[in-house]
Amino acid sequence: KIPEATITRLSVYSRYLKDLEKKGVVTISSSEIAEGVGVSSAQVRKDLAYFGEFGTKGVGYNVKDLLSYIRKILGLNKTWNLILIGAGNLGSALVTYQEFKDRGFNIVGVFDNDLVKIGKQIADLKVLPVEDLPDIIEKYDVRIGIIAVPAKAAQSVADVLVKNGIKAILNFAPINIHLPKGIAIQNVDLSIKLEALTFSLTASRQQ
Amino acid sequence: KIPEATITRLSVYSRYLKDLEKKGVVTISSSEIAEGVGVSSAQVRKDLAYFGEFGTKGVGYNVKDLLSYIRKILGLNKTWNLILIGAGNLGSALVTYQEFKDRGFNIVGVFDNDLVKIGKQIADLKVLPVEDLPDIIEKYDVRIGIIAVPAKAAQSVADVLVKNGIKAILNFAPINIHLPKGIAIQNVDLSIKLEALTFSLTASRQQ
Ligand SMILES: NC(=O)c1ccc[n+]([C@@H]2O[C@H](COP(=O)([O-])OP(=O)(O)OC[C@H]3O[C@@H](n4cnc5c(N)ncnc54)[C@H](O)[C@@H]3O)[C@@H](O)[C@H]2O)c1
Ligand SMILES: NC(=O)c1ccc[n+]([C@@H]2O[C@H](COP(=O)([O-])OP(=O)(O)OC[C@H]3O[C@@H](n4cnc5c(N)ncnc54)[C@H](O)[C@@H]3O)[C@@H](O)[C@H]2O)c1
Repeated sequence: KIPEATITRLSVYSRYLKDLEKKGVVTISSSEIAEGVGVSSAQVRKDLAYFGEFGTKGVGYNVKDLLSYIRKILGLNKTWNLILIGAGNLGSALVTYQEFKDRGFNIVGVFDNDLVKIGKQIADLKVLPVEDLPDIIEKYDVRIGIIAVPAKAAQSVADVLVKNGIKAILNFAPINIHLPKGIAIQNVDLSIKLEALTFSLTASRQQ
Repeated sequence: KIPEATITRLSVYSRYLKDLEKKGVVTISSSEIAEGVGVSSAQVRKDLAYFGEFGTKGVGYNVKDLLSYIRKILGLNKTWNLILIGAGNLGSALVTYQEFKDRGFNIVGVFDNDLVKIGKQIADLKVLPVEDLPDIIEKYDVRIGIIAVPAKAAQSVADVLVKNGIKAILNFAPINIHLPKGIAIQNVDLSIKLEALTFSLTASRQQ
């Protein structure tokens, strides 16, 4: 099983390689990648070794080939249709998030169960009732769902998503969602990010 | 230097221990913590070892004491005042994010440079002009800033924050911000989270 940290670093390597490709760099070594992203060259080689032998000893990697290979591993050589549940403050912001579109992630439907929100226009989408989920999932071959509902609703929403064929969830609700085996989940916990900052502030104060 | 992954796991351990404390659990072993959060017990012991010797061999840790100790390390035994720059879609959502308040993170000021946004009411805050930053930072002893402006504005906003005494930044803009040594930063990259999901979807399809 490939460590999650390796997959995260693959995303980071791909962004760095994309930058290099734009600048016209043709070849790169693992130590140059390492320096570019801030990890050890041993880590870079270890991460890439999970996926096969590429690059030439003493020469390095071809930037275009390595980038294309990493993007293939991450499933980024295609666009993905997503649905979002919870047309509230966070959900409305996510619908407008340009970076998702730039990277091939298209939110094709946003859903809510509040009559006040249903029918409301958010960017180029109209908020739909949760009842319309199965149709949209089928019409757009959706496999990824974003959960932006309150914590107390998150588990039931996840159950509905899984029942309707969603295989991967990005969850913003501050709760651990229980899922059947084989359903991928990524939780976004902004407080953990802030705690990493307060750790730094506390640690430096004690020096 | 303590690995970032260790600090993130400390946050995860503290949430698990808080849950146990609520349930009235008094003592816990590293393998029980490990099982509770999904890492190896060796990892738990390794993480805690950075911070000293606690717990009793063969007996385990006292839940209350360990929780209190970890919270102290993370700087969570106090409240923190934060400011937020960028009263747009994301910024407005973040101002209302209850989980921050529940964990002792208070957004005391939200700023923008758009005349249309300045003076607007968002929850219990009025959007202020960026010129008011120094006063608010001083008045509330603010050391953490949240950047929720577009990528092209993020570096200059970071420079203003640092110039005015901010020591730690939570950045949502999809750009690498350059900072002086000693300023802590945490970047939120939601696309990386989605790529971890598309990796799972792609990997499982290839089996
Ligand atoms: N606001 C933020 O910046 C922020 C940041 C990180 C995480 N979160 C989390 O994201 C979630 C949403 O936060 P928010 O600030 O947008 O809250 P919100 O109350 O503004 O929005 C929640 C929306 O979900 C809808 N909803 C509730 N139950 C539903 C259900 N069963 N089916 C479909 N829709 C349902 C509500 O009608 C509402 O429109 C919360 O769990 C919050 O903790 C919010
Ligand atoms: N929308 C999302 O869900 C989301 C998610 C993750 C990250 N982000 C990132 O967060 C940032 C904000 O996204 P958004 O959707 O809220 O955009 P937005 O355009 O709605 O908001 C940006 C706000 O920043 C203000 N601003 C611009 N330059 C400024 C400056 N120099 N000083 C002070 N204020 C300034 C603008 O006036 C505007 O109100 C972007 O970098 C975006 O990529 C957004």
